[in-house]
Amino acid sequence: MIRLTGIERVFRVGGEEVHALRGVSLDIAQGEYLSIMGPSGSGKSTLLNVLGLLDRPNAGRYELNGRDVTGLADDELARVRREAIGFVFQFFHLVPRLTAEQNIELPMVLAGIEPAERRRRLDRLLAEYGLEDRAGHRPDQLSGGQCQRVAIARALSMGPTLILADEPTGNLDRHTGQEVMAVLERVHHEGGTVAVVTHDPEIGARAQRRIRLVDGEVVEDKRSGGG
Amino acid sequence: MIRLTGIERVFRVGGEEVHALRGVSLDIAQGEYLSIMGPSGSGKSTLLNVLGLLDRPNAGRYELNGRDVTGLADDELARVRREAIGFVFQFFHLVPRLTAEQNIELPMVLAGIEPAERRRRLDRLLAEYGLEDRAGHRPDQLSGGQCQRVAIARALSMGPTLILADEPTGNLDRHTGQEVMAVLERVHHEGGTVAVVTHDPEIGARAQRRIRLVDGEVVEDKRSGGG
Ligand SMILES: Nc1ncnc2c1ncn2[C@@H]1O[C@H](COP(=O)(O)OP(=O)(O)OP(=O)(O)O)[C@@H](O)[C@H]1O
Ligand SMILES: Nc1ncnc2c1ncn2[C@@H]1O[C@H](COP(=O)(O)OP(=O)(O)OP(=O)(O)O)[C@@H](O)[C@H]1O
Ligand SMILES: [Mg+2]
Ligand SMILES: [Mg+2]
Repeated sequence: MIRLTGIERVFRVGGEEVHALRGVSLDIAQGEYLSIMGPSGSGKSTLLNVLGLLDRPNAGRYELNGRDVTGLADDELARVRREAIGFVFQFFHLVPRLTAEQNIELPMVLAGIEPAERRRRLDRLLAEYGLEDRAGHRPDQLSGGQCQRVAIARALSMGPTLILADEPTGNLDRHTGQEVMAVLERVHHEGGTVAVVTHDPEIGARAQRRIRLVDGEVVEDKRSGGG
Repeated sequence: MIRLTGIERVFRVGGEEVHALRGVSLDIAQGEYLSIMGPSGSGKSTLLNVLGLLDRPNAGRYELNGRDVTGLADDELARVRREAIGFVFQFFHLVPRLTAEQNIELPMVLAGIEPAERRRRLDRLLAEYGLEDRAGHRPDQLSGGQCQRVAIARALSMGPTLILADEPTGNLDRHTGQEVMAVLERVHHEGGTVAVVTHDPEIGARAQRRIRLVDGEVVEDKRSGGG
């Protein structure tokens, strides 16, 4: 489903270069559930952004479902992203002027989903994430963990088959974090492909396949039995 | 050093009320090291904001070093905050236009610290937090965990005796998180008062005193031996 070959991502700051990803090659099959761990600054968010078509590599190739997406124009990338990928950002990127409910609903509105169907999905997502009595709050009227749950619900509202989640439990207590992972894992049980960046070894260990990044390189790629 | 008596904090959203803190009473002595844990949405950030003079209670009293600070005017609150309290925000609140180094330096510039002394403290903080080769990066050119470390370094740059840290290791791998806690604990060893909000039980267990909030109330307040 996903094939990365020799991905390089170099940032330039002032006169210097930061090699955030160094020759990363990775195959991810449809239906896999993997975690990505590694030290702060090792390139995890950068890798997820490349996978999510939010950032372009400086070198290397990205094939998504057999199609080379490396060279696509911005509007085409945006279309593929909207239709196929649910992305949970490390710092949420919620729309400040919209309520929790409106934020979750936004991808569905953009996709032209009917109001009655949007309402059905919203009710289910708000209940699943314990956000029912915060639906009308804007992000600045929510706790950190409530914002995180809104970001996750938004990523799932279009029922995408590829979920990319950057630290989805970072601001959640253990119990709420387990609930969130249960929902993401249900997407996996239903056939979806799920990649989770996490600093929490307990969360990382839940995945079938565990990738470790250090200084922009994949240094470990283990599968647990019964993959 | 800190006495909270019957603190109430009520938010109003549309027609409804959210009781974020309900009758919280708490004494914190100079030199204590405590952790505050509890479910997402239980009032931890709100409590820390009240302690940090960033938010006013709707009822109840806050005495800081014997002085009633509940009714102070905004500019006086700001002065007390600047001089006595180092605050690490759950989502950092770094200045986007400034570099990592300039962000860390900002409180010192505002306090009129001499350039040579600022440079000395900056060099020490950048080294302590592994940020030396990211000093010239702006927040959007830093990883999540690097931003978090900049926020912590900034809070410590004025050598405050009261440190309030909201989820200081939330975006850090275990190793970097331990390093950060070691620096905060050094402040404690040197006589400072440290309160850490955390979702990580391992981090919470390091404190001498552990407070648990549920639904705006203190439900647990335990001290470990040798406090
Ligand atoms: N826009 C940018 N410009 C310059 N350097 C950048 C930029 N974005 C990221 N970096 C650098 O690239 C490296 C990788 O960043 P990335 O955000 O992928 O790390 P990460 O593994 O997600 O870290 P964390 O666990 O702290 O979130 C970091 O050293 C960071 O400073
Ligand atoms: N400005 C606000 N307006 C309305 N409600 C608010 C506001 N700020 C916080 N709340 C609500 O008050 C409650 C406590 O929020 P707080 O941010 O203190 O929780 P928290 O314990 O820090 O949660 P987390 O662990 O998710 O960060 C939450 O239910 C939240 O929705
Ligand atoms: Mg990251
Ligand atoms: Mg909080």
